[in-house]
Amino acid sequence: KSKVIAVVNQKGGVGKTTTAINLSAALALEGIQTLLIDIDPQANSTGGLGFRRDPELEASRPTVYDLMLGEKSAVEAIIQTEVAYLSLIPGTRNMIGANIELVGVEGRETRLREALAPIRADYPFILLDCPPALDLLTLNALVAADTLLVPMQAEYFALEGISELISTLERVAGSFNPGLSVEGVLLTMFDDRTNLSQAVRDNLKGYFEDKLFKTTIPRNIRLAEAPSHGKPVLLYDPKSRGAEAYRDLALELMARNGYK
Amino acid sequence: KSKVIAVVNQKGGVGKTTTAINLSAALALEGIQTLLIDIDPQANSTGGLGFRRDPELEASRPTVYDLMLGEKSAVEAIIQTEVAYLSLIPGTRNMIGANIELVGVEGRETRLREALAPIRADYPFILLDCPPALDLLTLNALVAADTLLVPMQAEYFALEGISELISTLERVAGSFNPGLSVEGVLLTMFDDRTNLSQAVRDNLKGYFEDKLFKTTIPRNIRLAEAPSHGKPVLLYDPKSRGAEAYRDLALELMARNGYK
Ligand SMILES: Nc1ncnc2c1ncn2[C@@H]1O[C@H](COP(=O)(O)OP(=O)(O)OP(=O)(O)O)[C@@H](O)[C@H]1O
Ligand SMILES: Nc1ncnc2c1ncn2[C@@H]1O[C@H](COP(=O)(O)OP(=O)(O)OP(=O)(O)O)[C@@H](O)[C@H]1O
Ligand SMILES: [Mg+2]
Ligand SMILES: [Mg+2]
Repeated sequence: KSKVIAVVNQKGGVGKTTTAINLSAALALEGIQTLLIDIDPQANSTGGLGFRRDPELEASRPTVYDLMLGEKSAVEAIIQTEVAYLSLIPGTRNMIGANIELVGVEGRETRLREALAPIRADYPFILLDCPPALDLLTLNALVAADTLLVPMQAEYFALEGISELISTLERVAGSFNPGLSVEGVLLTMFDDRTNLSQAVRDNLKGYFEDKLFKTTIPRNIRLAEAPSHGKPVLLYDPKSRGAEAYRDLALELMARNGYK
Repeated sequence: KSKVIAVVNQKGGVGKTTTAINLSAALALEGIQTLLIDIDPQANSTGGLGFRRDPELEASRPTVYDLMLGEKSAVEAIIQTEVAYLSLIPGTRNMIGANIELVGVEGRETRLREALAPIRADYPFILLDCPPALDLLTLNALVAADTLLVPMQAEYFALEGISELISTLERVAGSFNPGLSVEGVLLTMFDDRTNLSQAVRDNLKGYFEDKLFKTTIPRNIRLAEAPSHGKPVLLYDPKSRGAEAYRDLALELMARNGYK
């Protein structure tokens, strides 16, 4: 049993990377082999797990871009993180060119899915951290994924973007990936004391119903500090509200998928 | 005298749209003719100023995409907002296709600059709200712009993205727009009580020196509420800390450019 989950939302700064890093770490700390793949040219999941930007190192280390260009296999690109059971395929800023370089290439949408096929069975969960765009990189992630996990801030602009996300999901399911569905929608940086948050949450509940995770992630400074130490919050400050919330999320995801 | 300023940062959710809407409104309320152009396919500047998504209306209203495809002139696309002296060229979700459709087109980088040339002289300030990417849309904005205004959150991932932004700026200045420079770097959602914010601010000061605006924008819920009412915060809640901060920013920008 193996599931590929794309952490996706074209709205920027909603907590995609924070969720990808900390949910995958929480799953790994429950003893589940987990692979995180950094599809964003910002490579924040890579930096947030301690693999600092280093031009020389980057030149020698295969990245997800090498997979998409067919120059390296997934097995060659996988690296072990500081967390047992958590592996990473790093991203690179060079992927900024992917949208232009891959446009004319045969099978440009299915490159990632093909590259992951040989290793899928080794990981019960594979998470894909996507860029804030509905571009060719995100399209590759949606074609490779079984489900989408959509982090959302409970703010006005989040509501404006829902219809695009859903229509992109339907288009991808229609032409490339018929089984693609929503794993869940996750409220991030959530402060249930404000009227705005409550109004947006009620709106999302109406839209997504039981797809809305019961777990919400509160705004917690330890989540913003952890990446500067190159660690998931569960290693940086395991007793923080941020760590507790991502542990709860992992347990909820596991329960939805028949683990434990 | 006319200045085109691109509000840009590939990092998502740092306050580009919030700055584009509220700074342009604050300049307009000082009696300066200001034009805001929404280059982001999310079209949040358009929605945040009250022009709700409406497929029928969108089909009949020219957008910045029509300008880039050469099908409409800037004069035809300009609409008046609720704020005197503030005009808008709306964005559209259809621009998501721009990165693919414009790739093979002649002069794809200079489309926006050419479209704005006839109207530049009518507006002392023209602000461009950019998507969270260094793609062809942002490239068009950088080629059309005189300067960049870079909103930044004082958090770890913001530091990771600086070097890309600067190297992109240098590349654009080298090949398309020799005069392009940094207008300023703006700290947004800034809370000077946390160690992280102070550490990142000191880091940015060392990097940008006097380009760092003295004005910082505090985290203020009224800024997040205002777009759901379709108004800039200066109309929604003129006495809020968010409104005061953007008014201060407008005065600082004006002083730097010889106004008043
Ligand atoms: N629950 C939280 N509490 C406090 N800070 C948070 C929380 N979640 C994320 N952050 C911080 O907010 C900022 C945005 O989060 P993050 O970078 O994970 O979003 P993203 O969706 O991946 O952004 P992008 O669209 O640029 O990829 C980061 O500086 C992060 O550290
Ligand atoms: N100073 C502030 N205080 C409180 N909330 C803010 C502030 N600035 C922005 N916000 C809120 O934070 C969220 C992100 O801001 P905004 O959408 O302006 O960023 P952006 O950089 O334009 O995002 P994108 O990368 O998606 O274009 C929005 O919901 C906005 O309302
Ligand atoms: Mg991210
Ligand atoms: Mg924006």
